Amino acid sequence: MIAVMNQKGGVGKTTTTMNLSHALAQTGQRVLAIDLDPQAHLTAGFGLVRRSQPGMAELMLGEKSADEVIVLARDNMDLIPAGDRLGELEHLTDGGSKRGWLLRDSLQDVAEEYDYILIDCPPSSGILGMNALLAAKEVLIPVSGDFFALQGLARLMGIFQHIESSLNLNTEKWVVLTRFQERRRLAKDVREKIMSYFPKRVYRTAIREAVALAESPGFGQTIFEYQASSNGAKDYKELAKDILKGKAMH
Amino acid sequence: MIAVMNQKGGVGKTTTTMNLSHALAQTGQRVLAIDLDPQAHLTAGFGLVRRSQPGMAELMLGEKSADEVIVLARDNMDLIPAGDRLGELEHLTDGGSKRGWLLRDSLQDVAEEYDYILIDCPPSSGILGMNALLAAKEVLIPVSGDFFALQGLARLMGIFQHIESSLNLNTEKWVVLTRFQERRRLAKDVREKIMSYFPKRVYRTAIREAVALAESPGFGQTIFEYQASSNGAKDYKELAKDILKGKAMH
Ligand SMILES: Nc1ncnc2c1ncn2[C@@H]1O[C@H](COP(=O)(O)OP(=O)(O)OP(=O)(O)O)[C@@H](O)[C@H]1O
Ligand SMILES: Nc1ncnc2c1ncn2[C@@H]1O[C@H](COP(=O)(O)OP(=O)(O)OP(=O)(O)O)[C@@H](O)[C@H]1O
Ligand SMILES: [Mg+2]
Ligand SMILES: [Mg+2]
Repeated sequence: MIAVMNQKGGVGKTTTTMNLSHALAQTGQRVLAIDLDPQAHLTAGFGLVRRSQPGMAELMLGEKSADEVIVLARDNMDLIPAGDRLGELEHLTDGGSKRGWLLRDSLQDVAEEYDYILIDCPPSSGILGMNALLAAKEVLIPVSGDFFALQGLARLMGIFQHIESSLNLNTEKWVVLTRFQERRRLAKDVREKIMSYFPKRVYRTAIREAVALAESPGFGQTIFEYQASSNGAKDYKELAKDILKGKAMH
Repeated sequence: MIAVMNQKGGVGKTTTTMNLSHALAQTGQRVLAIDLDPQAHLTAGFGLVRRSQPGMAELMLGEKSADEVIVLARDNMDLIPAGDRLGELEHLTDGGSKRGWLLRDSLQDVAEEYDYILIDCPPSSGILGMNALLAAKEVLIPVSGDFFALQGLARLMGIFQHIESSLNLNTEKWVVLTRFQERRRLAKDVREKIMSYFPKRVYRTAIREAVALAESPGFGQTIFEYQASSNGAKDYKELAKDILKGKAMH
């Protein structure tokens, strides 16, 4: 189970979750994508938003079972939509320390049916992100090639350390460079810094900036359906291979 | 008082707050910039982060006065840093319905000393954004030229309507197109859609994508200090003029 996480906004969490999920599914892996962001952009990107549909809030609050919220998204790939009540959960205060485990508990029965579960997280470090961190075995951190991205990454690491030391967790962290503009000096400097902080934990494939990746969600399509010949499709296909083989950048 | 707001991440709220504040200050306006994001990127962008400094949390909780947290940032421009405890406020639950007014109350004494107060908001629709909305006379919504930006804007409007109707508020909304890539079909389509939803409320100047805008915060500099000849500097200078004259796009 992989939590796609970064409290920094707009770094490509959703774009990565939707296209990486589809890329893995296309290699024959059984994939479940989870939209844990009240913005519901993952659900919209797949073209699966309905005016009223049960989703993550109903599941995590125990009002619906996994079978009642899972929808078939593509071949080999299912989705649990955000649903329209997920915003309420973000501000949930009762339940005390148990409320960090709602996601993990609600997925226990279905987890083994899938080879990969990818969780799209919101840009904040609240209770939803906490649930993803406590449920997942790995965290995939999309990082864009700019200064605020480095700042955000340092802060994220602090947040992880704080949560994990108090709960005695040990989640694997991986970084993927996103929105990568190969010709920019800044992007290369940032990549160098990140590789020094995360030796052997930066995936070899960087996702390059490619307008088709920004266009495809508007058609409710993944990059493979929208423009399979684009750099965006190539990069996510390669990233899926890196993940299957654990291929980091050296 | 202008709340720079959009729950969508990475659309240029911080980049806009820092450079627009400086542009206004350079025309002689007295400006106060407020970092309301626990990420503290605005503070970092100005090069003003200290290891321990009182900031917005201490001010809003009444532990420090405005005089004790305001720092001189540039000529004609002051800043209230985020401070290291702002994250606690994001998850504040006691205080009931009064906690939406903490920001407005805490700024009452200093508000008249400034011609413009710009508030950089976090990418979420929690209590901090609520405080900014209730304190500000206007909201400036940076929007990037892509599909998820439209989705985010629609959702933001729903959130505003919900809050404003229940509190009988009537805040002016303005949109500024950011990270604008002039050659992209997608960006132009998005601009067209937004102008149809917000007639006369889209500022005439769009902020173009310019790598210098991403580089300057890494040096603790605004675009005017870093590269005054860049498109980024030109665009924010023009946007400041638009704001002073209320110049919308037609
Ligand atoms: N490699 C890329 N090339 C071009 N555009 C991209 C790329 N990755 C993401 N984008 C675009 O950038 C914007 C932000 O990406 P996305 O929404 O995936 O980020 P996010 O981290 O999920 O944002 P949020 O923090 O709001 O959840 C989107 O409009 C998306 O289409
Ligand atoms: N016009 C632009 N040209 C080039 N880069 C830009 C531009 N505007 C913003 N950026 C870069 O894009 C990234 C996101 O911008 P920024 O941090 O200002 O957005 P934000 O909305 O404040 O994000 P968050 O939601 O995390 O608060 C930053 O690295 C910034 O330097
Ligand atoms: Mg997202
Ligand atoms: Mg910001």
